[in-house]
Amino acid sequence: KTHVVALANQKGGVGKTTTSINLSAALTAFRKKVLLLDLDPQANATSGLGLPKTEGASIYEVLLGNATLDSKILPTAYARLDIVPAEVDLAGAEIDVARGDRYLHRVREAVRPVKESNAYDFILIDCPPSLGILTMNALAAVEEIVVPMQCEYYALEGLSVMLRLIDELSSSGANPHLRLEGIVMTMYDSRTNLAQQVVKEVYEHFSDQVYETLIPRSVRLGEAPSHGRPIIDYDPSSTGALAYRQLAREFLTRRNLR
Amino acid sequence: KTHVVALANQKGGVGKTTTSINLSAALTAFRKKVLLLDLDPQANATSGLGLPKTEGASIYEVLLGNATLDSKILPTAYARLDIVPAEVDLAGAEIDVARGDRYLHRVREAVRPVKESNAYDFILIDCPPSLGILTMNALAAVEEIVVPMQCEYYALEGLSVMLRLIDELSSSGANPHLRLEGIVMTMYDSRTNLAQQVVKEVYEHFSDQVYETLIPRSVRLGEAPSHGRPIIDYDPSSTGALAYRQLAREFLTRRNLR
Ligand SMILES: Nc1ncnc2c1ncn2[C@@H]1O[C@H](COP(=O)(O)OP(=O)(O)OP(=O)(O)O)[C@@H](O)[C@H]1O
Ligand SMILES: Nc1ncnc2c1ncn2[C@@H]1O[C@H](COP(=O)(O)OP(=O)(O)OP(=O)(O)O)[C@@H](O)[C@H]1O
Ligand SMILES: [Mg+2]
Ligand SMILES: [Mg+2]
Repeated sequence: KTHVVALANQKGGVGKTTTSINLSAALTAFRKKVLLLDLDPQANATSGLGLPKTEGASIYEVLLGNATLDSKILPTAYARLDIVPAEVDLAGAEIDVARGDRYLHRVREAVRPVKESNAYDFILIDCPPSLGILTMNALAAVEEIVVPMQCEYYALEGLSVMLRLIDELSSSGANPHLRLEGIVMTMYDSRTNLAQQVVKEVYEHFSDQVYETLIPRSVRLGEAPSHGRPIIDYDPSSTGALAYRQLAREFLTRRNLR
Repeated sequence: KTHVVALANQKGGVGKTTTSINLSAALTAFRKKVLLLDLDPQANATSGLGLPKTEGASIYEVLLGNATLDSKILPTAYARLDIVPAEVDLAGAEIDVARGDRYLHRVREAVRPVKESNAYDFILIDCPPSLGILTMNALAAVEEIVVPMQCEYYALEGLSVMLRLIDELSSSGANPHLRLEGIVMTMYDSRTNLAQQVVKEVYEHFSDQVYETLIPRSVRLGEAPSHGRPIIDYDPSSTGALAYRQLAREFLTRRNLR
């Protein structure tokens, strides 16, 4: 069975793309097959895995009904990890899709045939930093959401907005199966009170929904995308690589226990 | 004469809000009168200055033509610094405005009477992390853009998208007066090669458009918003406060020299 997971948080720069890439890569190290769907017009997940941002290569045409998702899947340099890349034109999809009908279900319909083919264990969707049409489409298409969250004040403020939205989407019937899979604390710097306070606050309010794995702030994680490589390939013994391997293990264990 | 300036960058988490708040506050320390317009549904500039996110208090009604901008202006705890707050409902404005006419000129029309009253030296607009309707409205409404940019690889990638857009908007006549006022390098950590390389690359390509002031990474800047205070009030002798005061001085000097 293929699980479809969104990496979403409307707050910008919290580690959505970094977590999409590195969780995907770490899951393949546990012999899982993963498709990473880049739904952000910035196309950071695409370049972070070393692929070009080619015009026409994104899900855009699929959202308009002019192509199948299957036809947009590309291999990466990593076995068991495929990608549907993004491109700048994807920003135009927001307007085009909004003006048509079924404008919240286009990603769900695009993903369905690939999900039902069971070719992958996981389909991970990297979302843009907003609650616009593309992100809302992703939230309607997935069963579970992983919310990356920086250990900062503004990110804490935004978390309740995101969690309220998840509740609304599932209780309203827009996506009855939708659930929060977990909150990943990112860019954790144990030397600062701010980070410690934010982590403490998140644990107090959301305890069993927060991954025990804290992703540390590590410059190697910032360097890796300029080489187009996930951290477990760029610097396998770095604190970032260890943390994302740990996160993948926890991600898999939690679901076995459910 | 009132200058209208957008703080914009579609890349998330690069320091748009932190720069909006702290540049605004530092400008008032140089005896300038500033109106900060929070155009982001996340309303971080609003809470970062200690104001509540009140339903109906944002520019939303003004964009729909049901109120004047003047009626939404609130004082802050700081003399010479007023704010038009944001709220979550502002996200709904994207859809409402998109479905109406003149959907790119609503912010320009809203701001015009306040700008022409010359009540302020500067109107600074904090933009959300996207190139959607709200940001495009801001780019159509201003004469100049300040682009905050974190010293990271993905931020570097996004810079050329932003600069190309500015060129297109001014050369196409959508906003003929639009110009890049400057690029502000933020969260600079002099100990990392990554930050040094990114700064070097930006200086090489955009030399005279980059502020000489580098905003250092400083946890005090991350703490200040949880107290609802700009850095020059929260910790006046911190590296962050010195840097934003210097940025304000440079921002004023550059325009006198023009
Ligand atoms: N644990 C970490 N340590 C150090 N740097 C990190 C870490 N995680 C992410 N980064 C860096 O921080 C920046 C923001 O991360 P990233 O781009 O993944 O966030 P995002 O939520 O996807 O941003 P956006 O909202 O723009 O999509 C990037 O430059 C990234 O390289
Ligand atoms: N120079 C700095 N040193 C340390 N932390 C900083 C600095 N500048 C900003 N921050 C912190 O980094 C995070 C991102 O900054 P900020 O929210 O201002 O960026 P933004 O571009 O407005 O984000 P968004 O794209 O979500 O609107 C915030 O938590 C902020 O407190
Ligand atoms: Mg991203
Ligand atoms: Mg912001």
